[in-house]
Amino acid sequence: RIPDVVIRRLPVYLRYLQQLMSYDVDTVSSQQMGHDLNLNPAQIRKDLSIFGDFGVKGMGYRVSELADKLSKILGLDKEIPIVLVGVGNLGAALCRYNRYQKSATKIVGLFDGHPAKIGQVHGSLEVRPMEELVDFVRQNNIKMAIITVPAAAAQSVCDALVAAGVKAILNFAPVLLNVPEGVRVQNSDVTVELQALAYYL
Amino acid sequence: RIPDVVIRRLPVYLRYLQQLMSYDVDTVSSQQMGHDLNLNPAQIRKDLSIFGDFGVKGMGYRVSELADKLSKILGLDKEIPIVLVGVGNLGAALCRYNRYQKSATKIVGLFDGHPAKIGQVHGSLEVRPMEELVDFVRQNNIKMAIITVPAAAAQSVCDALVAAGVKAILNFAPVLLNVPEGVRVQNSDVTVELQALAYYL
Ligand SMILES: NC(=O)c1ccc[n+]([C@@H]2O[C@H](COP(=O)([O-])OP(=O)(O)OC[C@H]3O[C@@H](n4cnc5c(N)ncnc54)[C@H](O)[C@@H]3O)[C@@H](O)[C@H]2O)c1
Ligand SMILES: NC(=O)c1ccc[n+]([C@@H]2O[C@H](COP(=O)([O-])OP(=O)(O)OC[C@H]3O[C@@H](n4cnc5c(N)ncnc54)[C@H](O)[C@@H]3O)[C@@H](O)[C@H]2O)c1
Repeated sequence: RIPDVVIRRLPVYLRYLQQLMSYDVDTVSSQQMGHDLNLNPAQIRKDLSIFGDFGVKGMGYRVSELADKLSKILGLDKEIPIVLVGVGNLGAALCRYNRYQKSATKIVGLFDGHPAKIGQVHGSLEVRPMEELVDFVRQNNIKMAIITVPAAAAQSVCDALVAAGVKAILNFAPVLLNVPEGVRVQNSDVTVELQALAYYL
Repeated sequence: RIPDVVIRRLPVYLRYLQQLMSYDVDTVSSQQMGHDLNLNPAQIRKDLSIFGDFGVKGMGYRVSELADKLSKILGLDKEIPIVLVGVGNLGAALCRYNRYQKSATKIVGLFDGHPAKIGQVHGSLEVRPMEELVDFVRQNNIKMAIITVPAAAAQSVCDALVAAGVKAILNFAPVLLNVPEGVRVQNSDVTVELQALAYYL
């Protein structure tokens, strides 16, 4: 089992390599990566060596080859459809951002509990009512979801998603979600990010 | 020097302990913490032992005592004023969320480059023009900032913040910011979060 903290760094490496590719950079050293990402180069080499021997002596890593390898490791070589529940301030901003990113993780369904939101269009997606959630998740074999509803509604939304077959949830509501074995929850919280940053002041 | 990955877990422990305190829980074991946070209990014990001996044999950790200690370690025992630049979809959602959290990390100033945004009120804060940013940061001795402007504007906003004395930046724009030694940038990206989650599917 690979430590979670290593897995969390892989998309950061991937994003960086994709930025280099947009500047037509062919190779990059772990030193350069470490400097740009504010990470320890030895840590980067150690992380990547878990997955294979990608480095070329004296040249560093081949950028596009390593990016492909990381995409495969993360399972991003095929589209990962996602539903988002709670199309408020935050949900709308995340949906818009997702549209412009070229990632395999694609929001394909928007759901909300408020009648006034139903039918609103965000890019090519229309907000659907919660009654349609379970059928939509099952019919489209959705395994991942984003929760951006208020804290009080989050657990019941989570339960509905899990019952429909979702296995991975990115939760923005400030509550600890209870899920059965086999379902993974990742919490994202700007307050936690700011507090970690505060340590370095 | 304590590894960054340990520092990033401390606010997660703190948030969890605060949730326990709201349920009047006095003590908690590392087993229970590990189960609730989906973390390895041995890792939790190792992280906390870096900062002192908080555990009580057979009882676990005293919740409020440990929460106080973690707040002090992170420097949250005093208010940390923050400016946010770019009061669009995402910026507005973060500002609203920050208002409702009881954290020491407090957004005290909002800035935006679009004339139509100036004067908009978010809670008790009014959006100010970019011309006022440097004076505001200097006069209020602000050391931390959030960037939620479009990618094309992010580096120039970052430069202005650094010139005014900001030392820690939470960046949401999808670009790698260049900063001098002594300034810390933390990037937050929902795509990176989703891609890390994809690994577990
Ligand atoms: N983690 C972070 O960094 C962060 C940042 C901002 C906001 N938040 C949190 O994200 C959530 C959303 O914030 P926001 O500012 O977008 O709020 P919002 O009120 O603008 O949006 C919430 C949306 O959820 C919908 N909703 C409410 N109950 C529902 C239910 N039972 N089923 C389906 N939909 C339901 C509402 O109709 C609304 O559209 C809140 O929990 C907030 O605390 C977290
Ligand atoms: N990291 C993430 O997970 C994530 C999620 C959503 C959006 N984003 C990013 O966050 C940023 C904001 O997204 P949004 O949906 O809120 O966009 P938005 O267009 O709604 O808001 C951007 C705001 O920045 C202001 N602005 C533009 N140029 C400026 C400048 N030079 N100086 C000061 N203010 C300026 C605009 O007036 C606007 O109010 C974008 O870069 C977007 O890509 C990131």
